[in-house]
This record gives sequence, structure tokens and C-alpha cells, in this order.
Amino acid sequence: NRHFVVIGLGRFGSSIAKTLYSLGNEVLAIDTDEEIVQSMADSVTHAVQADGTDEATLKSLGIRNFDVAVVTIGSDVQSSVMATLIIKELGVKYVITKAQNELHAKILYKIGADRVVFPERDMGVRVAHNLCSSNILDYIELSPDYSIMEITALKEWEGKSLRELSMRSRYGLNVMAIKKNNDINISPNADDIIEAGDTLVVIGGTKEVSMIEKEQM
Amino acid sequence: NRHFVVIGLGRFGSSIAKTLYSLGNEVLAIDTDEEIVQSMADSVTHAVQADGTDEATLKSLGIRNFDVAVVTIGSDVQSSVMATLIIKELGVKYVITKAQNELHAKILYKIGADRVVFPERDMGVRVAHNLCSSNILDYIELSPDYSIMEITALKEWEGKSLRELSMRSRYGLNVMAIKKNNDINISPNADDIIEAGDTLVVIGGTKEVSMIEKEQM
Ligand SMILES: Nc1ncnc2c1ncn2[C@@H]1O[C@H](COP(=O)(O)OP(=O)(O)OP(=O)(O)O)[C@@H](O)[C@H]1O
Ligand SMILES: Nc1ncnc2c1ncn2[C@@H]1O[C@H](COP(=O)(O)OP(=O)(O)OP(=O)(O)O)[C@@H](O)[C@H]1O
Repeated sequence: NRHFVVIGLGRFGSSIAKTLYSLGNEVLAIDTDEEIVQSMADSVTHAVQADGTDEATLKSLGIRNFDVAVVTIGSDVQSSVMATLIIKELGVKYVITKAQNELHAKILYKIGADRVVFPERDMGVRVAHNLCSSNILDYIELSPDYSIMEITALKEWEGKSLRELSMRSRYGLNVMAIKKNNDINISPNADDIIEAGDTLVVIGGTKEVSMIEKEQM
Repeated sequence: NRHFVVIGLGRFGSSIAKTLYSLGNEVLAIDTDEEIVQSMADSVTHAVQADGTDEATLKSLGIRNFDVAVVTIGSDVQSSVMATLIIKELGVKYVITKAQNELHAKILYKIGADRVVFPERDMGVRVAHNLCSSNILDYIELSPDYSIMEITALKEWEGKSLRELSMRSRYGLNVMAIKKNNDINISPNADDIIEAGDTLVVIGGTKEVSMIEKEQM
């Protein structure tokens, strides 16, 4: 398995560190806050109190030997940028850093970050779509071009088979799963009949998906 | 369209407010910080500087007439709980509140929150899965029972058709889309051939999806 170092153990960073560890990876977790480090001790391989912007400390922790570094220092943009730069210079192949805004992201890419994430912004988009219509249970943009949506069967879909509904030609959507009560069928048949209360998980172009969404608002 | 009020305009709250507004809804955004309120003025219907725990102010803003309230006050757990309680008592039908941890979530449900979200935790899980294997581009838990994964075609899949691969019987997965170069085909055929560099978007039981994932680590 791969070796990960996570610097900055806020809500987001600690969730990443704990999940990586539970999947069987080696995880070194670093934070300046002693209390946070203590609370993480049983959920990662090693938890160390240290400053992610202190080059000498990072060298002595052998950061250069890690496959991936995750920098999730939040409100202190300067520390986030400095930690990313130092880790990249120490030779870590893949560094992923959390950004506060577009400007922060631009600086991070310029100094060598391999990937930048905006966790609050992305989750905000997903939750906002969920709230827009009571029929839409979930909405996830997999890429700017295509999205996945969980939608409760529309009135006009009830009692019809997938073949009759011809989701592809009418809406540009592909039904990948149907949830009836608590069962989920991930290989729906053209002859499957949609009933009231069913939930369809569909994939389609972001434009097509948002057209159906707009109709439901 | 529906009327939304968003209280607490941090990174997460402001992302929700802006997305709801861009989808055509009426959005009232509230925060105690005057500067933040100013910066949101053009991205929502109304932005108001106010304290979300002040019942008299919320009454005078007509909060009871909103369909949905979103409470995204972060580190101040007491304010988050008080704002949720007051809004529920004013008669708002659906209140969704962000929680810092499980205990906070428990209190929120007890006092009447309709839904509680953990944006940092959920995104942390998704990003950690992405980091585990270079083949896995994305991993999303749609529910505890089933997940979606974007995976780069495995060596042994190259040159084979979906029919030959029989993803359903061998892995318990359904291929919902295939990405070749920048094109995405959301209605894959059993005779489609998988080539090196293709990305498959698959859906399956969370256990089945993580079995494939573990093999890739
Ligand atoms: N130089 C540093 N080295 C190591 N850890 C740091 C450093 N600076 C800040 N941190 C830690 O980073 C963590 C995250 O920072 P902060 O709380 O500002 O971000 P946040 O974006 O609110 O976090 P989240 O949203 O993930 O909870 C904190 O636990 C903090 O102690
Ligand atoms: N009583 C209140 N009424 C209205 N707004 C409030 C109140 N208390 C705090 N806020 C606002 O809530 C917003 C979010 O709070 P805070 O920054 O603590 O959370 P956060 O979890 O770090 O946010 P995020 O991760 O979304 O950036 C802040 O802009 C703050 O001004």
C-alpha cells in the first residue's frame, strides 16, 4: 500500500487521514495543535505535533519517502502555500492541497501542487441541488460535462416500462439503477415497470440533467 | 420556485446560497459579519447583516414565510443549535443544518432539524478513496448500500467487449458510461470494446465496489 502524510487535521483533513488508514494505508498525520494530535493517535499509523511549514522538521520526519502528501491547512493561506512548496521541493511525487478560493488555488498550482480541492464549495453545490426540488434526492457533477442524479419517479413515469419511457431518446438520460422500497437493482431491464415511490439513478450530460431538474422545481 | 433563507455564510453556506440563486430561486442570506454580507449582495436576492439566534430579528425578516432554511453556522455550535430551534418554532417546514460532529448532530435532530449534513467529513471520504489508487478517479457513496466509481480500464479489460467482461456476474457491477478520450457514452452497448486509457463509470453495491478498489491499491 501507499504511504500518506496529512498536514492539518481540521474536519476535512482528519476525515481524509482516518479514511486512508481504515482502507489499510500507512498514514502520518501532522498538526500544530497538540490536543488534535492526541485525538487522532488511534486512528492513524502515527500522529505527530509539528509545524508543516518548518522544513527541518519535515526533513527529520522523512517526508521525502511518502508517496502522497495532503495539505489541509485551512484559514492560514500562507502556511498552506509554504507547506505545499516545501513538500514539493523535498521530492514528494503527488501533493494535493485544499484551497480557500480561486486565487489561493492559482498560487498553489504555480508553486507545484498536483491537485487542488474545494471541499466546501463542491458540497455546497451538491446540497443546493438537493434542496431545489423534493423529487431530486441527490445530484453529483462527475465532471463539467456529465452528472448523476437520483430522482423520484415522476407522475407521468408511473406504470410504464423503461422501454416505453425511452429515457435516452426523450431526455438524453441513461437509467443505471432503480430503487424500489429498500432494494436497489443495478441492472435494470427495458421491461422493468416504474411504480410510484421508485427512485431512479440516472446519468446524463449536465445540460440534460439540469433540464429535468428545472422542470421539477 | 421556492424561497430559501441561508444563515451563516462561510465557504459552505455561501456556496449553497449562490448555487440556489443561480438556479433561479429566491434566496435571503444572513450573516453577523458585515463584510461577508457585502460580498454576497450581488449573488443572492437579499443579503442582510443579522444574528441568526435573535428571534425578534428573524420574525421581522419574515422567516416564517420561507419554504426551506439552511443553517451553516460553523464553529459556534450553540448558535447553530439556537438558530435551528428558533427557525423551527417560527414554522419553517424544512430546516437543514451543518453539524461539526455526531453529538452536535444528535442535538440538532432532537430539537427538530429535518436534515443534518457533514460536508467536510463526506468530502474527506470521497477524496481519500480517490487517493488510494491511481486507477480510481472518483468514488461516491450514494447510500451506505451502493456506490459509484470512476475507474481506469484494468490491463485485463483492454481489447474485450462488455459482453465478454460480464461485469455483472464477475464483479457485481453495472457499467453506466464509458469515457474514451473526451467523449462520454452514457448508453454503452454489450459489444463496445474497452481500450487502454478508457474510463468506466460503474455502479454497484458498496461491498462489491470496494472489493475492486482494494485489488487496485
Ligand atoms: N503550519 C501548520 N502546520 C500544521 N498544522 C497546521 C498549521 N497551521 C494550521 N494547522 C492546522 O490545520 C488545521 C485546519 O486548519 P483550520 O481549522 O484553519 O481550517 P479549516 O479549513 O477550518 O478546517 P476544516 O474545515 O477542515 O475543519 C487545524 O487543525 C490547524 O491546527
Ligand atoms: N449567530 C450567527 N448568526 C449569523 N451568522 C453567524 C452566526 N454565528 C456565526 N455566523 C457566521 O457563520 C459563518 C460560518 O461560521 P464559521 O466560519 O465558524 O464556520 P465554518 O464551518 O468554518 O464555515 P465554512 O467551513 O463553511 O467556511 C461565518 O461567516 C460567521 O460569521
